[in-house]
Amino acid sequence: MKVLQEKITKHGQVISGRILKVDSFLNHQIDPELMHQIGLEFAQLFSSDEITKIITIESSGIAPAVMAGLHLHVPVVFARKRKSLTLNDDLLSSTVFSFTKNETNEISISKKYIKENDRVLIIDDFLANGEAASALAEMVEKANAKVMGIGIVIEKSFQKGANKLKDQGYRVESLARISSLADDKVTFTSEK
Amino acid sequence: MKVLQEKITKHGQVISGRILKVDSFLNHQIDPELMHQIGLEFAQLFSSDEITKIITIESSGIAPAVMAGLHLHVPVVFARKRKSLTLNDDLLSSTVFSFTKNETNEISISKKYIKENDRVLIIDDFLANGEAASALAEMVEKANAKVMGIGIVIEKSFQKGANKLKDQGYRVESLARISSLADDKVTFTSEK
Ligand SMILES: Nc1nc2c(ncn2[C@@H]2O[C@H](COP(=O)(O)OP(=O)(O)O)[C@@H](OP(=O)(O)OP(=O)(O)O)[C@H]2O)c(=O)[nH]1
Ligand SMILES: Nc1nc2c(ncn2[C@@H]2O[C@H](COP(=O)(O)OP(=O)(O)O)[C@@H](OP(=O)(O)OP(=O)(O)O)[C@H]2O)c(=O)[nH]1
Repeated sequence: MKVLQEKITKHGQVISGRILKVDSFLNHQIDPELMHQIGLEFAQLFSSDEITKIITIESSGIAPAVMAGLHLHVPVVFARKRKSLTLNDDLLSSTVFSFTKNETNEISISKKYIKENDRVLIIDDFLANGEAASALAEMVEKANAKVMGIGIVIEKSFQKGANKLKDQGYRVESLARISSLADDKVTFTSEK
Repeated sequence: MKVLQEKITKHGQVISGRILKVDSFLNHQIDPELMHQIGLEFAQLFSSDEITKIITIESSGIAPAVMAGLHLHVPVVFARKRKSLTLNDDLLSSTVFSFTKNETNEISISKKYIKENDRVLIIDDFLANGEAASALAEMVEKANAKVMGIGIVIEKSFQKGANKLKDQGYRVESLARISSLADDKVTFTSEK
């Protein structure tokens, strides 16, 4: 997605040759018009999949997901990482391992919001090791719903997440794919 | 806002006579079209205030805020409740007291994203005791920016937040105002 690549090139900051900071338009400050275009892009990629639901995870996945939901005319559910005041239903839960923190955390979605036979599009902002996306997919499977695909805003292709998800048989559509952040420089993959 | 009141009446659940659960369209599952209409409503209410920035707080404030930002053509920043991978700049911080948990927590926004003279619209999903909205307003003031108003999706008028913010001189615009949840019944305030 050209405008996204331009934003990354112009505003992205690389840290330690392996982290892309895009706090100015995606992870802290959000550019709503860009999110709207990202949502439209996901909607077009999955337009013939008869999506019935979008699933994402708090917090940075919410804006891209809700814009995709607006264009696809489907509800969006965000998995919670922590207890919330009203999330006390029967829950679907999965664990997410953090390599950085070396710890395992649980994420949850109420069973009320993923039904058997839902055709689910998973959306998230980053795809790195793929722990979060795998956990979301696992919850969809536990609900006997179908993962129609995984939409990612920024894929770090040099980490294992993309291959892991594709090896599991999922269709992964990433709007920007970064083959390297080495030397604090953003290199986009040139072909699929 | 009529369609919001209808959604609350139809899908809201009252818990213990004091909590309104709207997980089916606002706090866990999100209705994107409703969010789009909510965003438009906020944009119209603040259309002559020359808003330059919207501030909210993760997670449930993000969807309404980003839709308002889409209609007002301004960036949206969400305050973080916890450390994030890339939020390591100079921070504006404020504390939020939780009556339920009887604890104080810190929320933060990078100084990069609220500039002196920004004309800020604060948006959040619920207004109850007003701790979160007050903390967001405090951060805006610390940055020498101006709070043009506070846009709330659902105000619980029987709690002190709305009056607290108005007494501080802020303009508060709530799209649904609930005067009571007693007897597990939703009663909307009938006039301003
Ligand atoms: N900006 C940025 N973030 C990255 C990058 N690589 C991974 N992340 C984010 O870091 C978080 C994952 O951190 P950990 O759970 O500690 O996992 P990890 O060490 O195994 O990568 C996720 O944030 P999250 O759960 O999505 O957090 P939130 O922003 O939704 O709150 C993920 O999106 C990167 O290059 N740049
Ligand atoms: N559904 C619902 N929520 C209510 C109601 N009253 C307050 N809240 C939410 O509860 C959270 C505040 O809880 P606490 O920090 O424990 O504060 P409190 O006990 O002083 O109210 C906030 O969620 P938050 O920080 O916005 O969480 P998040 O959803 O953004 O993650 C607030 O929006 C209500 O009647 N219904």
